[in-house]
Amino acid sequence: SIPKKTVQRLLLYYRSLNFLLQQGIKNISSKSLAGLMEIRDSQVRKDLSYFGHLGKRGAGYDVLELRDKIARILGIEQVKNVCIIGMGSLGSALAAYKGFAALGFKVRAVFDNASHKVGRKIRGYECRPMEAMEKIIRQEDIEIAVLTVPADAAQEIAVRLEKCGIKAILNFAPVKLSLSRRVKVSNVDLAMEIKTLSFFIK
Amino acid sequence: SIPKKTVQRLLLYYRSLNFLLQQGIKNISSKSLAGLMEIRDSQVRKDLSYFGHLGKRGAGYDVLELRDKIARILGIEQVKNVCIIGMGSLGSALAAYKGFAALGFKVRAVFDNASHKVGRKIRGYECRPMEAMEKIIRQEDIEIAVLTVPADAAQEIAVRLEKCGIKAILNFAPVKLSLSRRVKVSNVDLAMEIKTLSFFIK
Ligand SMILES: NC(=O)c1ccc[n+]([C@@H]2O[C@H](COP(=O)([O-])OP(=O)(O)OC[C@H]3O[C@@H](n4cnc5c(N)ncnc54)[C@H](O)[C@@H]3O)[C@@H](O)[C@H]2O)c1
Ligand SMILES: NC(=O)c1ccc[n+]([C@@H]2O[C@H](COP(=O)([O-])OP(=O)(O)OC[C@H]3O[C@@H](n4cnc5c(N)ncnc54)[C@H](O)[C@@H]3O)[C@@H](O)[C@H]2O)c1
Repeated sequence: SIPKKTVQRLLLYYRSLNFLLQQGIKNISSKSLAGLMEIRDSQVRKDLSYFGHLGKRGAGYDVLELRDKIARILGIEQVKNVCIIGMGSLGSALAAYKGFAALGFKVRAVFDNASHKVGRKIRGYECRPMEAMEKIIRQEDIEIAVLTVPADAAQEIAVRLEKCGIKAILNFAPVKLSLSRRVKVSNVDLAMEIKTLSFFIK
Repeated sequence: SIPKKTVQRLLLYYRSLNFLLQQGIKNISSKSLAGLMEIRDSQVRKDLSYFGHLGKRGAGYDVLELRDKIARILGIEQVKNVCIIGMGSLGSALAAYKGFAALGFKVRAVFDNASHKVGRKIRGYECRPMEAMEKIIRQEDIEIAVLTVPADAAQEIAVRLEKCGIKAILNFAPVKLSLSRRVKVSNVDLAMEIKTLSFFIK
């Protein structure tokens, strides 16, 4: 199976190759691609080897062909349905973010438990009550939930999401979610990011 | 030097130990601490070995003593001055986030180049013009800049930040910043997070 770090780099390859196409560059060696991304040449070859032989030895890569191949591997064209739970400051900023739609993520529904928010439009989405969450996730075939609720509410909601068959959760609450392996969880802990960053500037 | 992954886990130890203190637990073995955090027992011992011998063999760790030791290592008490550049949806959500202040990060100034934002209060902070950025960073002794501007504006601002002596940048724009090693950069790429997450739910 493919390491998570390799998958993360694939998106960087995809962006770099798009940048090269905009510059009108048709062909590139693994060495130059590595230079552009500031990673080692051997890393480029190792990453791409997971996906079959993509370049010709000594002739480098065809930029358009490599970009399209990576787009297929990443499923750039695929649309994945997403919902956002907790339409506070972070949830509503994420709802407004065009970068998700550009990668094929379509926000299909947003939820909150605050009575003054439910039934109103936030960032163009009608805010739905938490009681309707399970029904709407099934109806809209939603695979990914973005969790932007307070830390003390996150676990209980995550268990409900698991029960209604959600496939993955992008969790912003600073708590570890305890769920079965059936649900993929990715935690984004912004407080940890800034704390780690500051640790190294002693 | 200490691996970044270990530093990130330190914050998780800090949170877990606080949780134990709230539950009134005074002592814990590395095995139970590992269980609480869902990591291997050997990882706990390895992480804590970077910081000297913290527990007594066979007697486990004193929860309060370990928490305070980790707080000192992380510099939880230290206040670090932060500024936010780009007060759009994400920047203003981050400005409002109480989780940063709880870890000693104080937002000292916020900046934007939109004339209808400059001079007005956003989330309680007076939005300052970009022309004043260098002066205010020096005046307020700001060490960390949070960059929440569009991708095409990020590099130019990052170079200005480097020139005025910023120590670290938490970058949310989906571009790689080219700076000297003097500035520590941490990239949070939310589009990459969700794309990587969805890759594994094929
Ligand atoms: N704002 C940020 O920049 C930021 C940064 C890092 C992490 N976070 C984390 O993201 C989460 C959201 O932060 P925020 O700043 O947007 O908070 P917020 O208070 O602005 O928003 C939280 C939202 O969740 C809703 N909510 C509360 N309990 C709920 C429940 N049981 N079910 C459904 N909805 C519920 C509230 O009504 C509110 O709209 C928090 O866990 C926070 O720690 C936020
Ligand atoms: N909104 C999100 O949830 C989200 C998620 C992931 C990544 N991002 C990234 O974070 C950044 C900000 O996103 P956003 O959604 O808040 O965008 P936004 O358009 O709401 O905010 C951008 C802000 O930057 C200001 N700005 C533009 N050019 C500037 C310049 N040269 N100098 C100073 N200020 C300038 C604008 O006036 C605006 O206030 C983008 O790079 C985006 O890709 C946002």
